[in-house]
Amino acid sequence: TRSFAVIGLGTFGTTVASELARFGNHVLGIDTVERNVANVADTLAEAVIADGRDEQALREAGVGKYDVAIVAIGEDLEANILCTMNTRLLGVKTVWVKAITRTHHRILAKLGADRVIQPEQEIGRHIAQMLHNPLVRDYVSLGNGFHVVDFRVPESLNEKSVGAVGLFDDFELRVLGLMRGGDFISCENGEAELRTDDKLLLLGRRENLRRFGDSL
Amino acid sequence: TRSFAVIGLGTFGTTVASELARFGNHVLGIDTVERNVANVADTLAEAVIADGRDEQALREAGVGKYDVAIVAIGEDLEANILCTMNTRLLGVKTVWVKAITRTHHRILAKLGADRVIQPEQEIGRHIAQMLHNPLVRDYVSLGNGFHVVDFRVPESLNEKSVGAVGLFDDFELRVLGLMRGGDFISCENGEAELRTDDKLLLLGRRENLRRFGDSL
Ligand SMILES: Nc1ncnc2c1ncn2[C@@H]1O[C@H](COP(=O)(O)OP(=O)(O)OP(=O)(O)O)[C@@H](O)[C@H]1O
Ligand SMILES: Nc1ncnc2c1ncn2[C@@H]1O[C@H](COP(=O)(O)OP(=O)(O)OP(=O)(O)O)[C@@H](O)[C@H]1O
Repeated sequence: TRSFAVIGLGTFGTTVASELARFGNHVLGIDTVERNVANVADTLAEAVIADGRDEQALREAGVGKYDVAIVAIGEDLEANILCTMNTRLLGVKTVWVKAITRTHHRILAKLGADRVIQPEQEIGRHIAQMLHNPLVRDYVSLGNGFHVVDFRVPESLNEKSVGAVGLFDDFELRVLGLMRGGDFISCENGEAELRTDDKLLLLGRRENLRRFGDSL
Repeated sequence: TRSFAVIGLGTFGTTVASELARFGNHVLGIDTVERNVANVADTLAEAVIADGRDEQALREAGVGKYDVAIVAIGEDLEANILCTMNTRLLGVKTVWVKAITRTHHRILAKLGADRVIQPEQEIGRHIAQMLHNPLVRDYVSLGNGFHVVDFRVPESLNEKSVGAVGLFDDFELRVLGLMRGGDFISCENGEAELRTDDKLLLLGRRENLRRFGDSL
């Protein structure tokens, strides 16, 4: 297992740190605010009050010995950027950083952050998709232009066979399967019958998924 | 299609509003800060400077005529709560609210918010899972205890048949399919051969998915 240093214990940083610790990883949490450090002292392996802008302070906290650093400082762009630079200078192999704006995102990419995260934007896009089509319960991007969607079967498709809905012929969508409560129903032969509120698991390109959703 | 009023145009609110508009919906954006309203004036149907705490101002902006309200006011807990109450008083049918803390989340649920969103926590949990096991490219919760995971096939499973890996027998995981580049490969008979960097689409319970990931 790898060891993780999380610098910046706001909501995002604290969530990442405590979840990683919960999975059994060795986690160091750092923040300038004493109360934020005290909040995680019981759940993390180590919790230190230090300033991410101060390379020496991070070195003394042992950040250089960690495999992964997560920079979760939010509002203060300068502190976030300096802290990212410091983790690199201390030789941390993998650095993920929370970005505040798109320009900030680009700066971090140039500084060699391995992954840049923008929580409000990622969730915002997700929420917009779910509001636009309430039948889309959730979805995940596969990164190659394809998405997997958990689609709630509406009343209008009740008792129709999967084949009859024309998902592949009309929308180029693959049916990965159906979930009814806790039961998985394979749809390989197209004969499985849909029921209202089933979870229909679809794979396809974004525009085709949206076309299908809009067609209902 | 439904109409949407987004109150609070920070990163989250602006993302939700502009994405909904991009999908062809009628969107009203509201914020107290003139610059935030100006930023969206070209992309939204309507953009108004108003205070979410002021029911009359929201009424005059026409919020009562919208199908859905999204309250995306962040730091100011009181403003967020008052605004949520106002959208309800104006008769908006569906109200989604961004919450700041768990206690805030509970208050909003009691006020009748239809959905409460905590972006930093949702992304934080996601990020922790992906850091804990880098083979987990992404995942989505189906809400019934089951998850769908996009799992990157490591070198150690190269050229093994899906059946030989024992996903169902040892880990109770269903293989929904395999993606290699843009090609989908069905795995119904267990004979499909895995290749390094394939996307293995798995369905199962969280603990079993994690056990499988940790076993590699
Ligand atoms: N120079 C610094 N060194 C270490 N920690 C810092 C520094 N500057 C800010 N922080 C901490 O980073 C945390 C997150 O920053 P901030 O609250 O500004 O961002 P945020 O985007 O509102 O956070 P979140 O959304 O995760 O709650 C705070 O707990 C803050 O104390
Ligand atoms: N009473 C209010 N009425 C309308 N808008 C408001 C009110 N109070 C704050 N806002 C706006 O809500 C937006 C989001 O609030 P804020 O920036 O405090 O939260 P945030 O969590 O940092 O936002 P985000 O993470 O989405 O960028 C801001 O643009 C702010 O101007």
